[in-house]
Amino acid sequence: QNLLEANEEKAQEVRDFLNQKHIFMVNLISSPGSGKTTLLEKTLPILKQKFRVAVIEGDVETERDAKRLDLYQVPVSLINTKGACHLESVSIEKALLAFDLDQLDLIFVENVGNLVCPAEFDIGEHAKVAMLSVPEGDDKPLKYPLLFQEASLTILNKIDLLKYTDFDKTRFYDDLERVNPNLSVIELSCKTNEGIDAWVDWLDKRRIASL
Amino acid sequence: QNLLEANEEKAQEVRDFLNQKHIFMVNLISSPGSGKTTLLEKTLPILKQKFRVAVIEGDVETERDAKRLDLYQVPVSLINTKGACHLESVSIEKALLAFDLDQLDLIFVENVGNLVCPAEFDIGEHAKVAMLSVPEGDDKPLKYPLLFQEASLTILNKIDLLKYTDFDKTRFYDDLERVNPNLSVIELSCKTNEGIDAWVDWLDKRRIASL
Ligand SMILES: Nc1nc2c(ncn2[C@@H]2O[C@H](COP(=O)(O)OP(=O)(O)OP(=O)(O)O)[C@@H](O)[C@H]2O)c(=O)[nH]1
Ligand SMILES: Nc1nc2c(ncn2[C@@H]2O[C@H](COP(=O)(O)OP(=O)(O)OP(=O)(O)O)[C@@H](O)[C@H]2O)c(=O)[nH]1
Ligand SMILES: [Mg+2]
Ligand SMILES: [Mg+2]
Ligand SMILES: [Zn+2]
Ligand SMILES: [Zn+2]
Repeated sequence: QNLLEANEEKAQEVRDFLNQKHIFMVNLISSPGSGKTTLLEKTLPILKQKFRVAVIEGDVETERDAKRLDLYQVPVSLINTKGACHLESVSIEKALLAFDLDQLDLIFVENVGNLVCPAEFDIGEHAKVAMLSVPEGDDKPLKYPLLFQEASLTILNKIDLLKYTDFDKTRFYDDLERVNPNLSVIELSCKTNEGIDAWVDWLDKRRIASL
Repeated sequence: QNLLEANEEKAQEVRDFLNQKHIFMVNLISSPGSGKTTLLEKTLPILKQKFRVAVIEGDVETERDAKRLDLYQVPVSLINTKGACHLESVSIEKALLAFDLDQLDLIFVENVGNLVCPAEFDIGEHAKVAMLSVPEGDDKPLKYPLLFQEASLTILNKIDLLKYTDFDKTRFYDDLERVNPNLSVIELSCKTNEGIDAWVDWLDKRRIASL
């Protein structure tokens, strides 16, 4: 239990520090391939017009996602976990050193692709955002409940694929209601851009609320 | 390191025991929603004609997958990990107690949906089978390399969705070659049944080779 406690303490330190700097940090969590990096690719150009944004990119191996995001000319700090299946607050604290924190408003953390462990770790964020993509199936909120309980928002991504799959939205919303009755959902497609405005809106409002 | 060593010892005991009983055990690993349970739903009716089959179902929460497989009248033993992100050999040993091991030829273990940790744990299986689905993207072998290094086979599932995604098979095979040059791949769709015969064939051959 000591590891989790030490992580919580460090996370609180990180959040206090970010609060002093008036920076809002979002922890984006999903299975591998749900579309976290693609969402950031779609969002960064829009957000850059309103905020000073940076990204902490968490991956087991490679710089692939970090390189994809470098194209958007925002500061990107990569953490290769070399096998660990989730990010912890100690590595976030180190990654933050790469940024000029007096010049930022918003930080995204793209966590390691994993629907289980990242939900257990506070990394100093102001909000966890869960992402689920349509092809994964409608049963995940009940099967992997902790993430959906901890998250402030769920993004249902790849809704352009709804017509090609057997995803049952009624079951998805019913299950989500049982796991976390207050959880808001944004239906989104990084292909058609549906829902992107609602996501940018949510970020704007949540940032203001956290200041 | 002790935990991993203790797990390895127990796994070897489990495998030795299965060998005495002439039982072949496959450990099926993928991200959440790649199609593990659906593949078993498609395969069990065919395999039951050749072999005496059982399933160990690993899930964080719920009996949903176990109930889906109960319909196929094979013995199913459920392990709810209550938060652990992978199965270990101690829980497999316990799950095996639910079966009459003198009446079995083949056991499938459906591991917890997670592309990271299950690859590190030997649970006494004769082969790890990695599953990746087309919507997750073509970059996973290099981004989550351990599973593709440990696996004896990779199933590329949901190939019926290839035409609706930007999955690049050339990149996928190039990356897989770099991670594990000997790894065979079966392209499959649980919707169109393409590749199901090749999968049944592979199981048949591997079982014979392991006896
Ligand atoms: N059809 C469709 N495909 C999408 C959408 N969003 C992302 N994709 C595709 O999904 C695949 C995976 O997207 P990524 O953004 O790399 O996923 P990720 O969550 O960052 O993956 P990891 O970092 O490996 O966990 C890619 O092939 C994307 O093109 C969407 O809204 N619709
Ligand atoms: N289009 C298409 N959909 C598929 C295929 N195989 C599975 N699916 C769908 O993918 C979703 C998830 O399938 P499951 O079999 O539940 O996935 P799983 O790997 O067992 O998921 P977890 O147990 O939660 O890790 C379901 O909606 C299935 O109908 C396929 O070959 N093609
Ligand atoms: Mg990514
Ligand atoms: Mg399943
Ligand atoms: Zn983990
Ligand atoms: Zn793990």
